[in-house]
Amino acid sequence: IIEARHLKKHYKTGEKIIKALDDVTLSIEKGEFVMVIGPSGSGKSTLVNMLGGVDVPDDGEVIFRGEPLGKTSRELTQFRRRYVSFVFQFYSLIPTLTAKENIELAAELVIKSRKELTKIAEEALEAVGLGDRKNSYPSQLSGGERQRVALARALSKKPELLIIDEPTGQLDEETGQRIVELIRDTSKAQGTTVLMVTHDLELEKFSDRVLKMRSGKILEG
Amino acid sequence: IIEARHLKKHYKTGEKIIKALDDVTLSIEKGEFVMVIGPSGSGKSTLVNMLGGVDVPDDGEVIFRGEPLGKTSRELTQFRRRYVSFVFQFYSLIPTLTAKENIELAAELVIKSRKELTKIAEEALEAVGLGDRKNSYPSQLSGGERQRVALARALSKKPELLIIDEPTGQLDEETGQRIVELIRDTSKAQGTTVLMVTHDLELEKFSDRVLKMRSGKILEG
Ligand SMILES: Nc1ncnc2c1ncn2[C@@H]1O[C@H](COP(=O)(O)OP(=O)(O)OP(=O)(O)O)[C@@H](O)[C@H]1O
Ligand SMILES: Nc1ncnc2c1ncn2[C@@H]1O[C@H](COP(=O)(O)OP(=O)(O)OP(=O)(O)O)[C@@H](O)[C@H]1O
Ligand SMILES: [Mg+2]
Ligand SMILES: [Mg+2]
Repeated sequence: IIEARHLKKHYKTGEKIIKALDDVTLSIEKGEFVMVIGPSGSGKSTLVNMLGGVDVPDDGEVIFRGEPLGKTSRELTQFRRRYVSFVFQFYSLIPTLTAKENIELAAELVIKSRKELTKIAEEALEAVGLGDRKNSYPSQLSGGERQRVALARALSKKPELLIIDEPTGQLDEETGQRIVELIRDTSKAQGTTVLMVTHDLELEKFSDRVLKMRSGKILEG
Repeated sequence: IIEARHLKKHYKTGEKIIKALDDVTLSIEKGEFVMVIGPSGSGKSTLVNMLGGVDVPDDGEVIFRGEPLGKTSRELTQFRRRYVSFVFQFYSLIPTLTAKENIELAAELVIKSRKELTKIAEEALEAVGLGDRKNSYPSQLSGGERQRVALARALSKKPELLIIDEPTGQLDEETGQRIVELIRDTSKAQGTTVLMVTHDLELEKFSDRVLKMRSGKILEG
């Protein structure tokens, strides 16, 4: 459903060129669960942000459902709103909204009924083990609890493409495994395509395929 | 060098009481490297923040060098500035300062010479593998690179007590191990006492002792 064709993204810092993406080509099928791994600084966030329409490449192209992604801010915003849900590496809960309201806001884009919004948000929080914390603000939650709310929010939108960048870094092994299993099960049921960036190799069992990155490139095999 | 005596910290959310700390007593020797582990929400950040003078308990006491910590904001600020360095769970680099400037700012509290500040900052960045990124702003760094700058900053202050909350969550295994080994070696050389909260059990080999938490308590053994 989504392809990358010869993506390049370079940054110039001082006199040095950093090749965040160095000629990346790949293809991901609808409904696939793909894990992206690699050392710190190897280009993972840059890649998944580009596939999700957060940034544009210097060269090359992202193709979604056979059509190139637009390049303007407006086109990219529309693409993201319509098709993509993110859990960013620094997961961006809105501090002035409660856990429940954070999820309702994301779900609002696809659901209109107040009653159904509330139900979706509460079910999502229950699923990540935070049903009793729906009225807590982000500042009242532990690091891992915030991460779980961000994951619940991303799932509630029922996206076509779900991009998750480091979903378990703040979670203990058991909680992390449980959450990723939930993501896998929910996405399979919904036909959602998932890209998950992670350093936790224990999570490989949940994926259909693993892409390894190093220095801006996808490694073969 | 630092003790906790019957610490309690409870939060009331709606009609529910959350016992973040539920009668914690412990003692840490000067120069010890202590690892704190436990599930998400078990009270780890609450505990280490309290031992580092970021918060006060509802009940109980923190003792540093045989003296109870003050309770006023001013006393706690003085304690922290003089004795403690932190890497918080969400690591708080100042976005308008470069990597080098973030470190210099922390080191400024103990070092006055411009030339020595620059040297300390550059050596610290070199040690975490980011010597060539000293003029990058946090927004130009990957997640793991930011984490490494935060760690470099904490070490440059040469603190009495170093508190690190989830230092490797955004790092690949190899980079994470290298960084924690660096922390261990530097702290041993400096006689620094270290409390490290982590979910990565592979890091145990670097510690002198492990404290396990669950539901606001320290588990025996
Ligand atoms: N300001 C607050 N108001 C209400 N509850 C809070 C507040 N701060 C923390 N808590 C709750 O206290 C408990 C312990 O929080 P703490 O941040 O210490 O956990 P933790 O062990 O660090 O978890 P994690 O591994 O997810 O970071 C959690 O249930 C959390 O939701
Ligand atoms: N805005 C920017 N300006 C300059 N360099 C950048 C910028 N954004 C990213 N980079 C650099 O591009 C490289 C790839 O960054 P990216 O965030 O994709 O890495 P990553 O694989 O996600 O790393 P991590 O595991 O640490 O999160 C890094 O060296 C990073 O410092
Ligand atoms: Mg990243
Ligand atoms: Mg914590």
